[in-house]
Amino acid sequence: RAKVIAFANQKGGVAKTTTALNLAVALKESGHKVLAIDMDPQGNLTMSQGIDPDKVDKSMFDVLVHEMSLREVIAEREIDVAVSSIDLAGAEIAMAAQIGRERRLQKAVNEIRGDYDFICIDTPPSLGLLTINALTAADKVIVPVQCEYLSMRGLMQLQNTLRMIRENLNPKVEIEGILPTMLDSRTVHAKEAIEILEENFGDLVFQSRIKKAIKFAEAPVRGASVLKYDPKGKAATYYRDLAKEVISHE
Amino acid sequence: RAKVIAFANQKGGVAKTTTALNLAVALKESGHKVLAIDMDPQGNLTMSQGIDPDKVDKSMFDVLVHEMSLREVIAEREIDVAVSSIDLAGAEIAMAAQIGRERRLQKAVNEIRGDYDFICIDTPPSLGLLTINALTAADKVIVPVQCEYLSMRGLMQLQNTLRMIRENLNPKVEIEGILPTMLDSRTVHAKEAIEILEENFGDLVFQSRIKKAIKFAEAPVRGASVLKYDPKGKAATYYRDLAKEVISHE
Ligand SMILES: Nc1ncnc2c1ncn2[C@@H]1O[C@H](COP(=O)(O)OP(=O)(O)OP(=O)(O)O)[C@@H](O)[C@H]1O
Ligand SMILES: Nc1ncnc2c1ncn2[C@@H]1O[C@H](COP(=O)(O)OP(=O)(O)OP(=O)(O)O)[C@@H](O)[C@H]1O
Ligand SMILES: [Mg+2]
Ligand SMILES: [Mg+2]
Repeated sequence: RAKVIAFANQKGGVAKTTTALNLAVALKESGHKVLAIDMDPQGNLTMSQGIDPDKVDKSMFDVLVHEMSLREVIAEREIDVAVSSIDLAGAEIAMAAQIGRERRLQKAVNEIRGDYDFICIDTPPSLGLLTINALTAADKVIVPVQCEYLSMRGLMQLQNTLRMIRENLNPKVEIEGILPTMLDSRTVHAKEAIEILEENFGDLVFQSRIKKAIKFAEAPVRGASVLKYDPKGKAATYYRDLAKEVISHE
Repeated sequence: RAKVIAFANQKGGVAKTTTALNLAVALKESGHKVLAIDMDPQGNLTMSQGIDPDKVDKSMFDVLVHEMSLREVIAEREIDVAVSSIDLAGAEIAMAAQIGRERRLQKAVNEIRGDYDFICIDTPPSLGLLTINALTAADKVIVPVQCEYLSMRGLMQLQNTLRMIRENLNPKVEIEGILPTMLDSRTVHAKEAIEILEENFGDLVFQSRIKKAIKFAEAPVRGASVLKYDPKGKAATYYRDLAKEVISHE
């Protein structure tokens, strides 16, 4: 039975998509069967594997609104990817009146959990119905945090939302870890931010750190993870280390 | 009568808040009366002026859902700020069934337009009801874009949304300009991104460029714009130049 991990933080641009993709590929590289699910209407995870979200004919929209099986929207790339499309932006309104709308993804995921060891779910930068579906379907949550003041403030809101999910929808969902991303370790601002993280969240903060590297911005242009785009580079190592840490938690 | 400018891009972390705040302060510095409205439930604009969104008793939530006057939620800081709070995350659901829910902000802004020369509206990283309200109330839209592949792809979605707003809600709303932000001009990736922007959008791309500077991350910690935090620094100059360019469009 797969371990389901959601990547969530309502703050925008903190490397949710970059982390979901590169960790998924690193887990695959170490021999696991891995599925990545794109729950963001922007479709950045889908694009990052070379698929045009505007050209797919079935997507996560159909899984959530028309109860299509996840298997029908999976494209095989470096990992299996359940693709997104712009229709997904309309899913919140289409599901607004449906009974059990928060559990749509959980139902779809439970049907195929036997096929994988890890399922990684990328979410949009909001705490709306799409992210609530992901947190309800997940066992664990990885919270990427940019080491800057504005991005740290959102963590309290996220913790409050997780508490609500635990009380009403998914009693077992927990934070797997808080991941410092886009780290420019030369600046005092980043060092101070990490100290604050560790003071407030202690062991919840991963040992792994993802430093700033331009390869992360270049790789999506070629529809590749950094592990494929620059396999011997530092950027790939950061996510291989994270994969080792996640596997050690098993 | 104030010129109303919305700052929008559903891609997260592209400097929407940083641009809305620092341009507003630069316009104030050159002698204009300026109001900034925080339409993001994260409340980053509110925080960036030293106000705790969790402690305000009235906010944009009350303006949208209870038709309170904007004047009641304005705090005077470097500029006037109409504050946000976490309640705003519930505004979309609270307004879902209301008639004219897309025009709530437009109505509130029209009541006070006479008091200001510029009104700057910060939006969350999504194309939901809060951002639709901002685009309906606006005369112009400034689109901050990080000079990276993933952030460029979202521009087509944004243009489609703007076309829908023009056809149904606000025939006059136009793009004031596309602003390259967080620019690290040493990388080839950024240079290529700007070339693509200028090829696709021509004159819509501002001459001004906002380069990467750690001062942008430091200033919000002190509840200040970069113009106040580091008045003689480069970071402040980027936004003073942008203000000149926006004023020259008048
Ligand atoms: N460690 C890193 N170093 C440098 N750039 C990075 C790093 N991680 C991600 N990036 C780049 O930063 C940008 C934001 O990352 P990404 O899109 O993964 O964030 P996100 O949280 O998924 O954004 P959104 O909130 O819009 O979904 C992207 O252009 C990505 O290529
Ligand atoms: N030119 C810049 N150079 C370096 N850092 C910057 C620059 N502009 C903004 N930042 C920092 O980058 C982060 C993202 O900026 P900001 O929060 O303004 O983006 P946003 O688009 O408003 O994000 P969201 O989508 O979450 O609303 C912030 O920590 C900010 O301090
Ligand atoms: Mg993303
Ligand atoms: Mg913002």
